[in-house]
Amino acid sequence: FNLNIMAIGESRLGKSTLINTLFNREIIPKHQIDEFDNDEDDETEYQNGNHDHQTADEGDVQVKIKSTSADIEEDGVKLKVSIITAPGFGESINNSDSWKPIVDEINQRFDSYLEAESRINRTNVIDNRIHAFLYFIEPTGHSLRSLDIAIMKQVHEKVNLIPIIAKSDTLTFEEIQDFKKRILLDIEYQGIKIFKPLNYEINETEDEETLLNTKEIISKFPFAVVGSTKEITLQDGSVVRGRKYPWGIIEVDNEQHNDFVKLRQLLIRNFLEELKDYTSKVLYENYRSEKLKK
Amino acid sequence: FNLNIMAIGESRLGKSTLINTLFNREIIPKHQIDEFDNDEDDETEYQNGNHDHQTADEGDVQVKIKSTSADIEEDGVKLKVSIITAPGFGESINNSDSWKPIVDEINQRFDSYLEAESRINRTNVIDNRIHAFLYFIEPTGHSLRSLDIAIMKQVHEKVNLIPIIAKSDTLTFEEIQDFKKRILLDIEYQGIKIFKPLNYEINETEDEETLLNTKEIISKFPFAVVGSTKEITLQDGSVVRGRKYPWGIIEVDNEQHNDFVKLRQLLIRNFLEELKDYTSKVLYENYRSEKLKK
Ligand SMILES: Nc1nc2c(ncn2[C@@H]2O[C@H](COP(=O)(O)OP(=O)(O)O)[C@@H](O)[C@H]2O)c(=O)[nH]1
Ligand SMILES: Nc1nc2c(ncn2[C@@H]2O[C@H](COP(=O)(O)OP(=O)(O)O)[C@@H](O)[C@H]2O)c(=O)[nH]1
Repeated sequence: FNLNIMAIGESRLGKSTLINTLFNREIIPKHQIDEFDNDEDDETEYQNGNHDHQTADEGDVQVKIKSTSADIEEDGVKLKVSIITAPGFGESINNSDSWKPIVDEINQRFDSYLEAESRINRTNVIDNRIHAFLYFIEPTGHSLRSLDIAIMKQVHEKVNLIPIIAKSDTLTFEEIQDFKKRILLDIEYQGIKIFKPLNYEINETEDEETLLNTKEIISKFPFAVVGSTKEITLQDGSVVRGRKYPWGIIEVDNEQHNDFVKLRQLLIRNFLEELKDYTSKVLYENYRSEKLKK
Repeated sequence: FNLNIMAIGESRLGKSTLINTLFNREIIPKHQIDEFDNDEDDETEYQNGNHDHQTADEGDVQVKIKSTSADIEEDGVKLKVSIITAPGFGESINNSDSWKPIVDEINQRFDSYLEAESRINRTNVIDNRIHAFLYFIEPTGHSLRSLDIAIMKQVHEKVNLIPIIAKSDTLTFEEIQDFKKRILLDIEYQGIKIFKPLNYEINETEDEETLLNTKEIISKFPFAVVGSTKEITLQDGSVVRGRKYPWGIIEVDNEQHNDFVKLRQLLIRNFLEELKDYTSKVLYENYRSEKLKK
């Protein structure tokens, strides 16, 4: 049972922390991936250029694609989770082609599935296609940025796009409500399609409770999340995952503090089947027919 | 008594909020400047392009220079404060020339002073030169970005450069300490000169207390600040300026919560003279001799 998740956004938006928090495992080693590469690139850049004029090339950080896998057990179900990231995305002074390696990766995975499917013996086709694309939005509190819109438009018809507001503890409750409204307006204006559960299986009779739960999940889009694997002991003695500030402790699993619980429900608990089905029956089929037409 | 401050950094880093907090006045109307321009540009961009391919030009936001003035009274001294901002800086997909309009503005102000000084009647030369350049660093918690380094290298020999960590309530106490260390290492590695009080007037005998106070201010570089003009009533009935979160209230004027008080001391209370002196006697003179050589 494969689950392939792309986690994309500028550096330091808490992507690896959130992934590790979602699965309660250190899937992505903290700082090892990004830290090592960035320092290496930076060092060479600085050594090569002691230029007085900063050219576009000097501030250019290459976008790499990295994949990390882990075996997870969720509710008795064994999952092989792969997390695909793109360190370097959005890091340059000129980010015009930042999205290309990411789109190439999505296409490549479709291509290898297409190729595997068309073999005579296809009993063991491994599904490496991207089932969910988590896009991390910087918590500016204003609206989507040009780069956000650019990449979301490039991928929304190839993947289940789930935009989330990263590090939402930067924003007060009111700021989050305003930000969510503006983001949804931007998304609509730009014609960007985001993943909505029960869109695809709208004819299956779901019980009342599930439908309400799903409505509640959708009402929180885009999720404003906080991630942390640190355990903190509260005044009442309970231990929670959270971030400790001099003025208070934000708790990851507290739905009054952020939408982490909802994201986990969407991504892992309630809609895993739907994410995979939509990928194989709609997104992949569209890609396949587009490709075979040419 | 003129004080001209440039406040530069990406959009939504809390620049206008911080300025208004520093002077306890709504000098920069919240959201009016940025909101209006960005929406206008965005609308035209979207209408012009329903392009399927996002070109570098589409994601390009122009950098404008804006100036707002206010008459302030500080400790019985009347100040005419001008705040110069650059909406659009860092907002494009391609930011290669983002810094040019800002450097041009600094140069233009030196040029008009040079020109005014060389007239026969120069009793009323108005000092519009930039006395302090507040550079807002995004609270990634990692290190400086390419764009940060690029612009700081472009301006550090023309202005008193004061880098600050914006929205520092995103970071825990430990994260702030690490971040400050890394930023100072980056600054040193890159040969970037930042403003240090008593560098210039090092021979004047300062009393012991002032020296200690100055040492303490310098030890907090780069300041990690939070801004807010909102007044909140605490449990004990006291009213503070701060930001209210479901998990706690961060107080702007509380030195346990952030370095706002130190920034205010540096910029307005204790070193106003030094900022202006260093500008006129060192930075301006360097510019002038460079210019007259050519
Ligand atoms: N304020 C805040 N900081 C976070 C959050 N999640 C992670 N961080 C911090 O942000 C920094 C970068 O996190 P990391 O997961 O390495 O980011 P990545 O580069 O996107 O993978 C670390 O110092 C984290 O502790 C969050 O939800 N809120
Ligand atoms: N977390 C946090 N948010 C802030 C802080 N200062 C301002 N903000 C919020 O950030 C948003 C943008 O602030 P603004 O001053 O307009 O940013 P500017 O575009 O850089 O001038 C507003 O919603 C502010 O309330 C701060 O210190 N911490």
